[in-house]
Amino acid sequence: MGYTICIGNQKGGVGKTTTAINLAAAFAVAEKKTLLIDIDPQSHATIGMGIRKLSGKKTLYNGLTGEAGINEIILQDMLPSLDMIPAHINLVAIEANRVRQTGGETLLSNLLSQLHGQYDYIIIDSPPSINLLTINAITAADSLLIPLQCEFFAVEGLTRFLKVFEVFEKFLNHHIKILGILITMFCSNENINRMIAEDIKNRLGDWVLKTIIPRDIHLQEAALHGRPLLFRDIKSIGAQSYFDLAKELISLADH
Amino acid sequence: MGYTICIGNQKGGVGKTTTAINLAAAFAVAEKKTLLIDIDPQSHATIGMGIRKLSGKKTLYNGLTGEAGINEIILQDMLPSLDMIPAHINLVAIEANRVRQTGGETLLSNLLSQLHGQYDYIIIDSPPSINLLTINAITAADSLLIPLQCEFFAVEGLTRFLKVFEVFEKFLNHHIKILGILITMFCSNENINRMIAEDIKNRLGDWVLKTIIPRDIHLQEAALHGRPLLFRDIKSIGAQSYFDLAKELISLADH
Ligand SMILES: Nc1ncnc2c1ncn2[C@@H]1O[C@H](COP(=O)(O)OP(=O)(O)OP(=O)(O)O)[C@@H](O)[C@H]1O
Ligand SMILES: Nc1ncnc2c1ncn2[C@@H]1O[C@H](COP(=O)(O)OP(=O)(O)OP(=O)(O)O)[C@@H](O)[C@H]1O
Ligand SMILES: [Mg+2]
Ligand SMILES: [Mg+2]
Repeated sequence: MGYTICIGNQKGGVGKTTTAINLAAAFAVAEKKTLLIDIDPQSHATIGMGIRKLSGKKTLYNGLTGEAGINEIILQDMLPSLDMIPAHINLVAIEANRVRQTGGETLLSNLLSQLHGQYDYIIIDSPPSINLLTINAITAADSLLIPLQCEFFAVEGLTRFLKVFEVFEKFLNHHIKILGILITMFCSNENINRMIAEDIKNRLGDWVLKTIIPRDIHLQEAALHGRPLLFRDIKSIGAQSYFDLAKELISLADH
Repeated sequence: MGYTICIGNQKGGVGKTTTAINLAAAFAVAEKKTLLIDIDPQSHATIGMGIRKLSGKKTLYNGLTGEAGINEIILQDMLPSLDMIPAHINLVAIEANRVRQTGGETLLSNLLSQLHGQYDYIIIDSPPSINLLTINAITAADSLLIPLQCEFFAVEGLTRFLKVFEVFEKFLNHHIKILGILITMFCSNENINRMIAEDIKNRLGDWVLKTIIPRDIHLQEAALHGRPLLFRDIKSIGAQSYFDLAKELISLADH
């Protein structure tokens, strides 16, 4: 099975989905066979990849409940070297069904065990909360990438997220590495951004990735058009920064 | 009981907490006796009001479980005319406990029935998800205020949020009014912002509030200092826009 990265942070709006889509695209451009999985019922990674009409089709929910095998829910060649497993609002039922039986933390990792090494990288976009879907994403992953906006509430929540994370490890008896903290939507001309970025580097130095994603309106526009920015405008600063991130992570994974 | 407004949207990072804190402050400045309630385990409204050390103190969780009466958990006179019920990370247990027993959607409205009309307005900040805590906030409220950032994913999720909302009404047998959609973090010089704002007004015209909250870095800085912007710099555009919002809502509620 390929190197599996969960993109997670319970703070909302920090760039999880934007990172999942654009990092997956960057691995694909680097000719790494990549699978993007959307486990957020909001389905924003699915929409951001231009997938609209899903009614009647099988999606991640059907794979998690065992109604469908993994090959029935993979959308092949969304882009060269990039496949996808789309989300649907029905994923909320995974959470609700839990009321009737405990367990269910490893539904996704069981599903992914049906793969036979056809991917180099697997990227999972998760929702802004610590619920059963996020737990599934974390237990299925080798490591966790934490997008972080340099704003007060997001940083405030980070230390708690890391603590909750340690509790998970014991409870789920699954060791998952923190791949790193990715600074996103960075505006170098805003004092508060620079101040908070310095503070994070001082406090969490080793965990902060070297690549910083700047604020680039083209990333938003690309989502509107349902195509990752690297496949729309490869020279844009947003696209280049995600390409740099992929190179940094590829060299990290090799060690 | 005062007019109760739930600030809700399952999309993350759209300005729910910023709106809850600053709207509560605006009502207080307008000399309306106001109670701010934080039902998000992230506790950002609590932190944004400068409340740090809570260990050992009773918070919203204790009120919801019945261990404490409402008067034991209200922090009086945080600011003139502004009281608060703080959140704590232990609120996640409300969600987890649900696994053992069904129901629990009206814990907050039961708690608020202990009040005897001492507030003109009650504002509830909710988490970025549709879970039991958010359901509690909705069932306890008279109306829902939906902050919306003019960006693609947030607008995409809005139509679904409104649909889920209708399902709630039937399931919970509780009618809750949509007070309005509040455009937040608006940058008039960004094309995509203006384009999306036009689109929302065309599609959802009557629901879109007249007041628009511009992007103002001072709103972020105020959170860092634990004091609402109206109580730090009343002339700033961020503070003034929330004051305009309070005036618009007061006149709406009177009709
Ligand atoms: N580097 C960037 N530059 C400009 N805009 C960005 C950038 N990264 C993300 N955005 C925009 O910010 C908004 C929030 O990002 P996104 O939806 O990816 O966050 P999220 O963490 O996935 O949110 P949620 O918590 O709801 O899942 C989106 O409109 C997105 O297009
Ligand atoms: N009008 C504004 N101008 C500038 N910054 C803003 C504005 N409104 C909110 N922000 C900033 O944007 C970030 C997200 O806002 P906030 O945390 O209030 O959103 P939220 O919807 O409560 O997030 P969550 O979904 O995690 O609860 C915060 O750093 C906040 O300070
Ligand atoms: Mg997302
Ligand atoms: Mg919030």
